[in-house]
Amino acid sequence: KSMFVTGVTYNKNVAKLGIFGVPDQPGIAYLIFKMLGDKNINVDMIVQSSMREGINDISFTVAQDDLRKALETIEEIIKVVGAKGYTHDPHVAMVSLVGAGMTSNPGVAAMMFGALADEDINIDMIATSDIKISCIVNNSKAETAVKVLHKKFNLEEAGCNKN
Amino acid sequence: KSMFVTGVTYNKNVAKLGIFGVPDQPGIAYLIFKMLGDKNINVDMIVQSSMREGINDISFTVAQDDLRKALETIEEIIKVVGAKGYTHDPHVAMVSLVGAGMTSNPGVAAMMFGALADEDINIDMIATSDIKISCIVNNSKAETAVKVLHKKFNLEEAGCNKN
Ligand SMILES: C[C@@H](O)[C@H](N)C(=O)O
Ligand SMILES: C[C@@H](O)[C@H](N)C(=O)O
Repeated sequence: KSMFVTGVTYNKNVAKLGIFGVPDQPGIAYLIFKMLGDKNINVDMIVQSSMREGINDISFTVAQDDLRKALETIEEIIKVVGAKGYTHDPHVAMVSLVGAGMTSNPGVAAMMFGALADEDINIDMIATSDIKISCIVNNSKAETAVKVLHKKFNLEEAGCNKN
Repeated sequence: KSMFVTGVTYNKNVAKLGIFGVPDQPGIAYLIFKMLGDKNINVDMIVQSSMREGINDISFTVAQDDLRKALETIEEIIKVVGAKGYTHDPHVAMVSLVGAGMTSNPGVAAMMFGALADEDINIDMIATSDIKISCIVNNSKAETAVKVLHKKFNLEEAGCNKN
């Protein structure tokens, strides 16, 4: 399969939050994002991977300005849904590879993760859709990540949008 | 913000796999998806949320035909990267809400999760991008999920693509 990777985007105005040990039952994700929405907190990336022993973790990103408000809301969320705890990191960036059929080609994800690994960049979070693979990395590594992805996928620097 | 939700898509040819307790250091995600790619296993959704105590979980979905091959590869992956274990479920479906500015509007995610909660549908995995929110649910609930999302977002049934 040919790869149609068309560009790289990145956003440094990102803070990540993770809520651990929420009960894995219907309605929990609704409660969490309803409470964040009621405070008008814009959430960007949301990821939840598989459950273990009836509990799950949900992570998401917000704009750095919303971090304080989001942390106050999380304290309430934990009491309402009965979670085990939370973590946050205000110094992260989202770096995304964009193109058609991104995930259907098994080599694209490995190439992206490999390019970051070559620069010793740790991947904090991952979310994919059919046209995009997004990674959360340390804020200080964003520019390096963008540069090595351009090189790895032979893209013009000009194709990069900062958002 | 107005919502530009344009449609619902779903795919029942989905199996999910989760690798638990991988070391959270550069190069691990690369190794996992390189090993899957070398066996030519098409991976669809990939999600990894926040790390805890230096370890992380990575979940992904494959086509049901690839599940057996993927499970054999995971056994090898666990030995190579030193993971704690894995889980899989061959009876899942991916249901996605598609539209512009999906995640920037805090209400959209809550409305989607709420519509599924109203039908007692548990959300196994979540991944978002700016134009799509995807949920993994039990295979037997896919049609109900699609129906209630059309209703909740006032969409025409005709707008639904099965892929
Ligand atoms: C953990 C959370 O996503 C839960 N499974 C729900 O459906 O709301
Ligand atoms: C867990 C895994 O994603 C690791 N953080 C990596 O960068 O490869």
